[in-house]
Amino acid sequence: REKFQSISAADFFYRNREIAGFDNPVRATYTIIRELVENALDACEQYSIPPDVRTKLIDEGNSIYRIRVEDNGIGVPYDQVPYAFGQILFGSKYTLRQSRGIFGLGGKMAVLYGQITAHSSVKVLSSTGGFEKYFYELNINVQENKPIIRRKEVTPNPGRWRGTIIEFSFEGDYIRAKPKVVEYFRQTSILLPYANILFIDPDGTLYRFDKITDEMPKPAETVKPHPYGVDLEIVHRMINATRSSTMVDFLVNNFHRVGAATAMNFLKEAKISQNANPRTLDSKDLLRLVNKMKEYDGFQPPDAQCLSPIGEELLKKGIIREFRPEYVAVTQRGASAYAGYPFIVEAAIAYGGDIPITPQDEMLVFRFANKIPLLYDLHSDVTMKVIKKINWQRYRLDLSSMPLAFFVHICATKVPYKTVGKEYIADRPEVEYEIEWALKTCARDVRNHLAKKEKADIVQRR
Amino acid sequence: REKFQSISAADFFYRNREIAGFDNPVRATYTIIRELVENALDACEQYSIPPDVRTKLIDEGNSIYRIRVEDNGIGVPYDQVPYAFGQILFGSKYTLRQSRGIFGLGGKMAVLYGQITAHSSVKVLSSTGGFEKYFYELNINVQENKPIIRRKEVTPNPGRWRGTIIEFSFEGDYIRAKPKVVEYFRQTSILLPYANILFIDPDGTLYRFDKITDEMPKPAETVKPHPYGVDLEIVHRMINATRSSTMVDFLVNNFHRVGAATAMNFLKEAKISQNANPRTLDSKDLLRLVNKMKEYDGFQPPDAQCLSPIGEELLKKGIIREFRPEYVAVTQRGASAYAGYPFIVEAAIAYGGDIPITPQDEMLVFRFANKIPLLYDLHSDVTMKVIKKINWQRYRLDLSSMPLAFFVHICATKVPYKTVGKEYIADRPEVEYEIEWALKTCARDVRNHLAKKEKADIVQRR
Ligand SMILES: Nc1ncnc2c1ncn2[C@@H]1O[C@H](COP(=O)(O)OP(=O)(O)OP(=O)(O)O)[C@@H](O)[C@H]1O
Ligand SMILES: Nc1ncnc2c1ncn2[C@@H]1O[C@H](COP(=O)(O)OP(=O)(O)OP(=O)(O)O)[C@@H](O)[C@H]1O
Ligand SMILES: [Mg+2]
Ligand SMILES: [Mg+2]
Repeated sequence: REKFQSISAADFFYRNREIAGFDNPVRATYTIIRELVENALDACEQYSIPPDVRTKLIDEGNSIYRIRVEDNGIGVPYDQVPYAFGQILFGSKYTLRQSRGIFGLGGKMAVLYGQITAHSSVKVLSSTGGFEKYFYELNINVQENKPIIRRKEVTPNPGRWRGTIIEFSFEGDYIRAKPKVVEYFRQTSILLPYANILFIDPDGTLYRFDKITDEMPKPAETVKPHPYGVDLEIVHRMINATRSSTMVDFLVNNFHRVGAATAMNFLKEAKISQNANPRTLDSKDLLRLVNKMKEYDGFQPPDAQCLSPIGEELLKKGIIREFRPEYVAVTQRGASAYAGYPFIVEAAIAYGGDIPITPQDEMLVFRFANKIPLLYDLHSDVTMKVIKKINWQRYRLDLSSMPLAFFVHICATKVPYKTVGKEYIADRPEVEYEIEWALKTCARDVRNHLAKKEKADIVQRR
Repeated sequence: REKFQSISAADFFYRNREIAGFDNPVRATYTIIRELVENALDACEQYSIPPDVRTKLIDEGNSIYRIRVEDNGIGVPYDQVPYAFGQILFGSKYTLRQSRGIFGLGGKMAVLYGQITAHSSVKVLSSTGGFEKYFYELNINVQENKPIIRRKEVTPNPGRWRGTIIEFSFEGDYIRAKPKVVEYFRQTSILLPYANILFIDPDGTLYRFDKITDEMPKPAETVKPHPYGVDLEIVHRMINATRSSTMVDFLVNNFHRVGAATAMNFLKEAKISQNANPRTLDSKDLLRLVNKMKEYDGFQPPDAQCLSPIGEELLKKGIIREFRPEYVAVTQRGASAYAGYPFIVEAAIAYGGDIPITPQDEMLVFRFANKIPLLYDLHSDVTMKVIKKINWQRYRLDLSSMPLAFFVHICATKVPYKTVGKEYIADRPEVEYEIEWALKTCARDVRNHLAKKEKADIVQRR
C-alpha cells in the first residue's frame, strides 16, 4: 500500500536544496560563490600557502552566469577529483581540525545546482605541483550519488603549477545578490590581511583586496577526540579499529592528551580493569566507560593545536585596513570547549574613523566562524543574543550615538551551525560565555581609550 | 597529504545531529516525541483510520527515559521494518502527496539518538492487519547506514490487530522539555478533533485529548509532478523510465493535468516535434523543454487532490474545544502553488472565551505545517513576518488590549522548511501572499462580529 524507497544522499540534498542555502537564484548565487571561495582558502591556509584566490562571474544572458574560481592552494590529487566534486558526502575535512569546510557537501551542491538549472557540467583543472596537471569535466549522477566523468586529460606541468581552477554555469541573479556577494568578499578580506583576494563581477567591476602582510597564523593540526566529546558510536569505532590489547594503551592511543597515568587513574575510578582487552568489554561496561569519561575531572582540557585563530595583531591589521578607525580593541580568549570540542573566541570593537553612527537596531556587527563571514540571520545568532544582553552603558558606550563596529570570530573543530547552509550559530552556553567575556574585555578597553582621550581634550582646552 | 573519505548519510546526520533537532537532551526529548507521534498520525490519516495514538514516557533514572508510542495505523510491512527504522533516507513519503513526513529521516534519528546516548536498541511490533504480527529489535550500523537485526519474531495475530508499537530508551531532560512537549500534544489535538491522543508523562500525569467527531478530511492522493515544478533532473529521470515513444504521450503520462491537446500546443510553442521519441532529445532540447515548461501559461494549475487540509468546520471545532472562544473566524484559501508545488493556507482568528489578553510582543500565534505544530523560531517564520506587516488597526483589532489568538496552517506537498528539524518556514512570496489574505479575511470577519456585538450592546443599553 505504501510505496517504500531509499534515496541517496545526493538525491536528499537535491530534493531539499533550500536546506543547504540554494532556495532560489539570488541565494544560490551567494552560496555558490561562498562555497567555492571557502574551498580555495582552506586549500591554501591548511598548508601555510599565502592565499591568492581569484573569482570571476560572467553574465551569459538569460539569467545564466558562469563562475570561475582559481586558487594557488594545495590542489586536489588526480584520483580524488571526481569524488571531491562529484560525490556528495565526500571530502578531506571530516577530521578534528579547524577548517571552513566540514560537511563534505558545499562544492558539490554548487555543481549540482549548475547541473539542474543550466545543464552545466563542472570543469576542474588541478595539480598538486607535480609533473602533471589534470583536467576533468564532470557531472553528478544524483540517484546513485557518484560522479559522471565526461572528459579527462592529463597534461604536462612544466611550471610545477600547484592549485585548482573550477568553472561551471548556473541560473543566478547577480543584481539582487550583489550587495551580499560584495560584502562577503569585503568581510573575508578583513580577517585575511595576508591574502590576495580578487573578484571580477558581471559588470566588469574589479574588487581587489591585496595583502598587507606576509605573516600567517599557524595552521590547525588534526587531533584525536577528547574524552569529554565521546559517545558510544565513537568508542565502538575505536574498539573495532584498535590494535591496543589493554585498556590503558587503548585510552592513550585513541584520546587527546590522555597519558598512561591519567588513563590508569581513570580506569580505576570507572572500575574497569587496566589490562582488559578493549574488545572484551560488554555493552554495560561500554556505557559506564562513556558516562564516566564525560564526568571524570582528571583529564587535561582540550588544547588549541587543532585550532587556527587569526591572532590579535592580524585581526587588528585587517580591521584597520578596512575601517581606518580611531581605535580598535581586540582580544583573543583562551581555549575553551563545548561537548569536548575545543574552540576559541576572538573579538574586537572598533571606534571612529570610517565607521558610521548607526541606529541601535542597525548595529554594525560582523560575525565570523572559522573565518567564514556570516551575513544572514543575525537575530537568530548567539552573538546578537550576547550583544543584546550586555549592559553597554556600564562601559559608557552609547550604541546609538557613537561610531562603533563589533567583530566576533569563533574558531572551532566543530562550529555549532544550526543549518547546513552555515547561516548562523546555535547558542551553546560555553560559546555564549566566551563571546560575552570577549566583548566586555574589548568594551572596557574602548572605554579606557575614550576616557583618556576625553581627559586629554579637557587638559588641552585649558 | 589531505586524507579523503566518504561518509554514509547516517554518519552525516550522526555527526551533525543538531541540524536535525537533536542539539541537547532537552531538545532531543521534544524532537523524539514529535517524530514518533507524527509517524503514527500519518499512518492513520493516510488510510482514513480515526487516529488513536498513545504515548508513554517513563523516567528510568540517570537522565534516561523510555519512550513508547502505539498507534492503530496501517502498520509497517514485515520486510520493510528493518529499513523503515534502521536505514537513514528510507521511507514511504518521497511521493508528491501531503504528509507530515518528507525526509525519510525523523524516526531513524530518534532511534539513533537512543542508540548513542543510552546504548538502546529499538523494539518495533507491527502488523498490517494480517494473520501475523512481527516483532523486531534493531540498531543502526551508522558507518554503513544499514539496520542491525538483533532479534526477529513472527507471532500469530488472531485479533487481526493492525498498527505499530515502537519503544526505546534515550538520554533526555523531561523537566526542561515538559512545557514544549505538553504544548505539542495540545496543539496537535486542536487540528485533530477526530483523533484520540493520549500522553502519560514521567510524573504519571495523563494528558488526554478525546475525539469529538468522527468526520475526517479526505486523505491526500499522490500526483505526478506539475510542469511548473520541473527541472532537468526530474525530466532526465522521467525519460530514462518512460515507455512513451512520442513526446505527446510522454507529457500526458508523466505530468499532472496535462492532456493531449495541451501537450500538442505546448510542444508546438517549444519547437519540439510532437512525434519525437523522448530519448532522442539532446541536451539543448531538454534545456529548452524545461525552460519553456516553466513559462508556458497554457497548463492547468496544480489541483488540490494531493493535499488534505483540515477544513473550516473541523478547524473551528478544534479551536472551540480548546479555547471556548466567544467567536472564531476561519477561512480556507483556494489551492495555490509555489514552484509547481500546490499548497493551501487555512487560517483562523479567535476572540474571547479562555483566550487571555497578551502584550503585543507575546501574541498568541499558533503555526502548523501539514498538521505539525511549529513551536520554535517564531520570529524567523513567514507567518510572523506577515502578522507584523498587517495593519490590524484597519480591522479595529487592538492586539495589545483584546483577547485574540491567531492560527495559520499551511498544507503542501513540499512544505518549504528552512531546517531538517522542521522548525520554521521560509518566506516564499506565494505562501506569504496566501497567509496575508487568509488572515485579513479572518480579521474582517472578527471585526464585523465585534461591530454587531457593539451595536447590540448599544441597543440593549437604551
Ligand atoms: N579548491 C580546492 N582546492 C583543494 N581541494 C579542494 C578544493 N575544492 C574542494 N576541494 C576538496 O574537495 C573536498 C570537498 O569539498 P566540498 O566543498 O564539497 O566539501 P567540504 O569543503 O569538505 O565541506 P563543506 O560542505 O562544509 O564545504 C574538500 O574537502 C577538499 O578536499
Ligand atoms: N508508526 C508507523 N506506522 C506506519 N509506518 C511507519 C510508522 N513509523 C514509521 N513508519 C514508516 O517508516 C518510514 C520512515 O519513517 P521516518 O520518520 O524515518 O521518515 P518519514 O516519516 O518518511 O520522514 P520524516 O523524516 O520527515 O519524518 C515512514 O515513511 C513510514 O513508511
Ligand atoms: Mg567546501
Ligand atoms: Mg517521520
